[in-house]
Amino acid sequence: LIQLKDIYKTYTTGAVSYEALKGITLHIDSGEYVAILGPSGSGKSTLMQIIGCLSTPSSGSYLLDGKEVSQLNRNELAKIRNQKVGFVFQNFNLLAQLDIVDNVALPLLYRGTALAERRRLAKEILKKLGLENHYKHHPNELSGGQKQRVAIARALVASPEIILADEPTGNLDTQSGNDVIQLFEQFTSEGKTVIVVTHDLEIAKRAKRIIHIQDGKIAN
Amino acid sequence: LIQLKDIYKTYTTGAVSYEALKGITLHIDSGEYVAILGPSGSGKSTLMQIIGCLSTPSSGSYLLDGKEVSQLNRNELAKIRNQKVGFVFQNFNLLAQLDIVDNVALPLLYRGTALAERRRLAKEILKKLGLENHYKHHPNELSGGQKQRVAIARALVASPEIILADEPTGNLDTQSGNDVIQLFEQFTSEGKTVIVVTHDLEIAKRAKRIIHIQDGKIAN
Ligand SMILES: Nc1ncnc2c1ncn2[C@@H]1O[C@H](COP(=O)(O)OP(=O)(O)OP(=O)(O)O)[C@@H](O)[C@H]1O
Ligand SMILES: Nc1ncnc2c1ncn2[C@@H]1O[C@H](COP(=O)(O)OP(=O)(O)OP(=O)(O)O)[C@@H](O)[C@H]1O
Ligand SMILES: [Mg+2]
Ligand SMILES: [Mg+2]
Repeated sequence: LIQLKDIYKTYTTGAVSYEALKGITLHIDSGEYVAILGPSGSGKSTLMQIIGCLSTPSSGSYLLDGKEVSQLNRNELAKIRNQKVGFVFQNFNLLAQLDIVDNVALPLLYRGTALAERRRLAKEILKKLGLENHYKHHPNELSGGQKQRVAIARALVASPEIILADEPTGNLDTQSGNDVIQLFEQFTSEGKTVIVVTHDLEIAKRAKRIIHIQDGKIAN
Repeated sequence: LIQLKDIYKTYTTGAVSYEALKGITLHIDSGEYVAILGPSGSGKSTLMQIIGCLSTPSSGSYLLDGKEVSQLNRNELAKIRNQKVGFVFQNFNLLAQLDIVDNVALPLLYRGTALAERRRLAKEILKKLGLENHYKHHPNELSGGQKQRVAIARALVASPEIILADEPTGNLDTQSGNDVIQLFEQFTSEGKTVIVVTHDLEIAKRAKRIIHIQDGKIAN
């Protein structure tokens, strides 16, 4: 499903260039549950953004479901992303002006789902994450872990083929973290692909496969 | 040093009131290293904001160094906060328009430290947290864990009496997390008070005392 070959990503700030990914080659099949581990600054979020079609590599090839996506423009990437990917961001990226039900319903809006059905599905996934008492709240009225769970709900609500979660349990107590991982395991049993970046070894151990990133490369 | 008595905190959203803290009584001496544990949404950040003079309780008394601070206005609170408290926020609260050295130097600006000395001290603490290659970067050019370390550096740079850290290692790998806790332990050995909210039991175990919060109360 996901085939990365020789992926490089360079960030340029003014005159300075920084090579965040230095030749990543990686295959992930559909239905796999993969954990990505590595030190702070090693390139994990950068890799996730390329896999999730949020950014393009500086060089290298990315075949997603057999289609070369590394050279697509922003609109083409957005189309693929909205169809196939659910993304839990490390910094949540929730919209302050919407209540949490509308925040979570956004991916369904992009897919053309009708209003009543969008809100119904959004409430359903929020309830699974323990947030049914907070439907009317806006993100700034929630605790850190509650915001994180809203971000997770949004990534799952449209039942996407690929779920990418960047540090999804960093703000959660052990019980809430386990509830989240159980949801991910349920999705893989339905044939979806789940890729989780985590610093938590307990979470990583539950994945079927662990990939180690160090200094922009896959370590062995 | 810190004496909370019957602290209540209610949030009101439109017509709905939510009691986040329900009668907290707590004493913390100077030089103590305390961990606060509890489920997501249980009131930990709310409690930290009251201890750190960022917000006032709805009722109850707070004696900080013998002085009643629960009824102070915003300017009086800010004065005490700038003198005594270093705060690591759960969502970092960094300023996008400043490079990380200026971000970290802010508490010294409030204390009237001269420019060259501010930047020198800021670089020194950033180096201890492994960020010397990123002095010229702005927060949006950093990884999640790098941002978290900048937030920690800012809380420590003015060597405040009280360090409050709300989930300081959620985005950090085990090694970086240990470096941070070592810095906190060094500060307590110098007589400072450190209070850490964490979901990580490994971090909590290294504190001298653990306080459990559940549903806005101290649990036993
Ligand atoms: N501005 C607000 N308006 C309304 N309710 C709020 C507001 N801020 C926090 N709350 C509620 O108060 C409760 C406690 O929030 P708090 O942020 O203290 O929790 P926490 O223990 O830090 O959680 P976490 O571990 O998820 O960070 C939560 O249920 C939250 O929804
Ligand atoms: N916009 C940017 N401009 C310049 N450098 C960047 C930018 N974004 C990220 N970087 C750098 O690229 C490297 C990798 O960043 P990335 O966010 O992928 O790390 P990470 O493995 O997710 O780290 P963490 O565990 O701390 O979240 C870091 O050293 C970071 O400073
Ligand atoms: Mg990251
Ligand atoms: Mg909190």
